[in-house]
Amino acid sequence: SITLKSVSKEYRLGQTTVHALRNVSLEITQGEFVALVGPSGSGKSTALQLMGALDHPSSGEVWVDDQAVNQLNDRELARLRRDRIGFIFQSFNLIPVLSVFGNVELPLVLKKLPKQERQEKVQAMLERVGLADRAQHKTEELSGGQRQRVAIARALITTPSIVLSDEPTANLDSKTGEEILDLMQRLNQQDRVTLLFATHDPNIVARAKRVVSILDGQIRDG
Amino acid sequence: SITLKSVSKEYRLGQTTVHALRNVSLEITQGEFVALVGPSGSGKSTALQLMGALDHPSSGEVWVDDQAVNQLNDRELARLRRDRIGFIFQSFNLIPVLSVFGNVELPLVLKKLPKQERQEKVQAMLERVGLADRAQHKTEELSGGQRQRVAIARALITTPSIVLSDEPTANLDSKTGEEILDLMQRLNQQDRVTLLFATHDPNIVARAKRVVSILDGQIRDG
Ligand SMILES: Nc1ncnc2c1ncn2[C@@H]1O[C@H](COP(=O)(O)OP(=O)(O)OP(=O)(O)O)[C@@H](O)[C@H]1O
Ligand SMILES: Nc1ncnc2c1ncn2[C@@H]1O[C@H](COP(=O)(O)OP(=O)(O)OP(=O)(O)O)[C@@H](O)[C@H]1O
Ligand SMILES: [Mg+2]
Ligand SMILES: [Mg+2]
Repeated sequence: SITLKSVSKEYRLGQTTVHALRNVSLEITQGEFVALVGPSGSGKSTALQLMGALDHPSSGEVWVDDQAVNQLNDRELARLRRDRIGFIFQSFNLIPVLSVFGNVELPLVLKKLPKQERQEKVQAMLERVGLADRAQHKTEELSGGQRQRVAIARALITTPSIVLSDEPTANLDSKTGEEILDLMQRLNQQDRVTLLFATHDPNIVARAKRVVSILDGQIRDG
Repeated sequence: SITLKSVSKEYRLGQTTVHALRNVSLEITQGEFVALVGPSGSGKSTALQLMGALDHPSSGEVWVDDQAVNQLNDRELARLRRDRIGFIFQSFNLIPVLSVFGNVELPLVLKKLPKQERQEKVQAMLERVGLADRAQHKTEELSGGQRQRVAIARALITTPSIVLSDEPTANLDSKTGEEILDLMQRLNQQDRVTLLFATHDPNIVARAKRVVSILDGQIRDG
């Protein structure tokens, strides 16, 4: 499970303070399929980044599986991000100097999997997202939707038990998007992988078992 | 008008050749509102970049208003991109060292508009896309949809007669997307601005007067 307990997040910029999240409490239990929806700038990406332990709240606590994230040491934090949580970024965050294959392989290299096993897993994943014929290309040589699929493949390659997806279908046509959603929904139904999507996509909202609304940094319904 | 005449575009990468566009002919006449749709990787962004004179075809010709783009000298080409065409990039291409205001102002600086006039135009445009309170922020301090709106504002600030938009609503919730589309549709209806969208968004397709399909680099219907 992932829980935000009375979490606030502020960004201070010169004289202004942006209240990205205001006293947000939200619990996602293991195996849930949740869509987080709300207007542009309402706090979705910020909420996901805190839940993925990629940033700290200004106040309140983040808990992952009954562990307070702020109590974890660096090694435990790294293991959490590397093994338990897969994160799909809204702006992809791919590594330009690596190929498609290299980008998707990287989490497995960090886990010290042997080369043969990495090869098989990456090959299988690239086929699943329709990019097997692009394995050797650099990410700048891809279309927007192809880059998005590299980001998705990389997040899923470690078979995480929680997948936090920030607008994963924004750059995909509906058919490709449906294929990606089928793939992720199967993980939820067969392996009880927890899925949390920050999204504007009605197809994701329709498939989700629960929809949480956010507005101006506050949860409206949960 | 913008016309592709038997245009092909190949990318050569080591041993592979990617045929991004294959013998594409497409004419968009002044004042049209066209949606270009097709699967991820089918050639939409490539087609738009050629029409915006941001890249050269491998073969065939691009014409803008009865002028062959490959016949223009550098000064004429710069004037075309600066004055006639507004381009909204799929990955925004904002300038990180400039503020929101600075990014939107830049095309007016290049046109040598006086400071007072730039100030008024940028302020009005930022209000129209809902970012007036973010004028002084750097673009890395914005949400994905806020950055997208900066890219939109920058493309429209020079009141171009042709707007080429690559997935302009991908990161926007439906309400914000509708507001942007209302704004652009008004330009088309009142000022006969030509609108060409590469898009997966059904809301844009519904509003467009003509829908062109592309698949594997070839136009299916025009
Ligand atoms: N610089 C490049 N080098 C090599 N191949 C490229 C390059 N840019 C694009 N391509 C390839 O050309 C094809 C068309 O790309 P394009 O970006 O036009 O697709 P698209 O229709 O815009 O896709 P999407 O909907 O995913 O944005 C794709 O297969 C892509 O991988
Ligand atoms: N690094 C930052 N510095 C300052 N403000 C920030 C920063 N990152 C985000 N913000 C602000 O915090 C608020 C929430 O941003 P967030 O990215 O979470 O929104 P979002 O719901 O994901 O929006 P979108 O749908 O446009 O992606 C926004 O108003 C944004 O401008
Ligand atoms: Mg976001
Ligand atoms: Mg594209």
